[in-house]
Amino acid sequence: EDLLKRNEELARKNRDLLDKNKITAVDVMGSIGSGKTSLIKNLLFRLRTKYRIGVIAGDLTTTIDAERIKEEEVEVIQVNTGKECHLDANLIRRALKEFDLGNLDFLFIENVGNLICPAEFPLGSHKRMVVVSVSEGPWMVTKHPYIFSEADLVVINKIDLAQAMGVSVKSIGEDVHRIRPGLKTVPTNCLTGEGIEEIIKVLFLESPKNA
Amino acid sequence: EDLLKRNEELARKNRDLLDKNKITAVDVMGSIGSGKTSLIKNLLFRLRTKYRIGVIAGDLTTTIDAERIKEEEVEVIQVNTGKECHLDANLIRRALKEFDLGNLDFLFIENVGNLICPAEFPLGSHKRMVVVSVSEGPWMVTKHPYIFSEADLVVINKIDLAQAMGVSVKSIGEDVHRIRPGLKTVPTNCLTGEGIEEIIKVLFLESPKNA
Ligand SMILES: Nc1nc2c(ncn2[C@@H]2O[C@H](COP(=O)(O)OP(=O)(O)OP(=O)(O)O)[C@@H](O)[C@H]2O)c(=O)[nH]1
Ligand SMILES: Nc1nc2c(ncn2[C@@H]2O[C@H](COP(=O)(O)OP(=O)(O)OP(=O)(O)O)[C@@H](O)[C@H]2O)c(=O)[nH]1
Ligand SMILES: [Mg+2]
Ligand SMILES: [Mg+2]
Ligand SMILES: [Zn+2]
Ligand SMILES: [Zn+2]
Repeated sequence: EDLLKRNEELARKNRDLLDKNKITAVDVMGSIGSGKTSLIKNLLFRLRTKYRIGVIAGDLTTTIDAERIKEEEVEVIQVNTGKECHLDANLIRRALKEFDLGNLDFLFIENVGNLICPAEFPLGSHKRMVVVSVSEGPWMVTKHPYIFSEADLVVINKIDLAQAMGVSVKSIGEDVHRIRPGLKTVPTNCLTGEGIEEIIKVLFLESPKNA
Repeated sequence: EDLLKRNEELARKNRDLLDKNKITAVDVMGSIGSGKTSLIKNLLFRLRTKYRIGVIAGDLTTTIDAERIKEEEVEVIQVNTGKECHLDANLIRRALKEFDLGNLDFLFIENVGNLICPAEFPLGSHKRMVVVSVSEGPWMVTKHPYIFSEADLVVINKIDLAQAMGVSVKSIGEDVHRIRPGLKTVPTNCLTGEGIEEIIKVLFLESPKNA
């Protein structure tokens, strides 16, 4: 429909602008409280001494996530969507104006906590990841197939809680592969950093091109 | 806007139909995997021998929740919303036709897992509850204020994980009261049934009127 088409056009413009400035952008989607901010903080901790990184944090309201990410000493822009349940390419287009794009290597975008609508609104990023957590239970992948069709990587977080939840990390991965055979899944614990190296590798966040 | 106005009209019609048949309807909202289905199953287990109860289960796709709820031996209708991220009064209006309304005392409606959009789409229920879980972290109430403005009760579930998460159930309750002073909050563990009696009391699910 018209809104989606318009969003795709703006997403393409964002992508062109990022490419012109040689910035790799990653759209981090996932359920409410699945660990998106914690994951981004882990990635920043690991990468920021080598690369120049900016972050756009999206939420309905508050600056809670931007404040937490600022603890990693990178430039963060908080975008508040009001009542909109997903970021869109227009909000990103405006946020990009706040950065000195010539001086960035990476841009992480934290999407609004929502496993449904962000799937339909590409932002112009190079990679899209979906973060789910084992505390949501064993069925959340199967119940939300569309967002996994859009992903380049699925992070299965909070593996430390798998036993208490009676949830199998392996079968969540199998549910992902039933929707997208070959889609990379990485189990993580964002409290300890387990799995972060694998994510960096899978997303090619460190490669000669980006060095 | 027009869509919301139309939804409110249909919600009123649903409410009139329920009142005409002396059915008390409860809209169960909450984040993905917070425990809505588990909570409904607990309520059914406790109430179904005394009352005639029907359930409408809402999800994008699959019949997973309806199948689980059927284990409680009540009539369940699964509504699939397609890509829509919330139930609406029109879907409920159609689902109501599937029940023998003259033979129901209670109707539980499980909304789509989403802490944002269901707030704007009343269904015509008598009560609306929001189920969050401690595994989403300490900020999820503050970040999603609008849905709590619509609630008659907030359930804080998975209290058994509070320690592992380093989350305080008490401060989640305080966050709710900052938005809505006096809004009832009930901590629960849906694996053990802790808190279920309190919910039944708060929602007046057992009272002379409903006996
Ligand atoms: N046990 C455990 N808790 C975690 C893990 N990762 C994150 N958390 C906790 O989960 C809660 C939510 O983490 P966030 O990083 O805020 O999640 P989010 O996806 O950014 O949340 P929203 O942006 O609000 O949707 C916090 O209390 C984190 O400390 C993990 O691997 N294990
Ligand atoms: N540890 C713990 N797990 C719980 C509790 N309540 C529910 N669960 C588990 O949490 C997971 C999700 O529960 P559901 O009842 O399916 O949650 P839901 O809100 O209906 O999920 P969706 O409808 O998919 O949004 C399941 O694995 C449940 O067994 C609880 O109090 N403690
Ligand atoms: Mg966050
Ligand atoms: Mg459910
Ligand atoms: Zn939405
Ligand atoms: Zn929505």
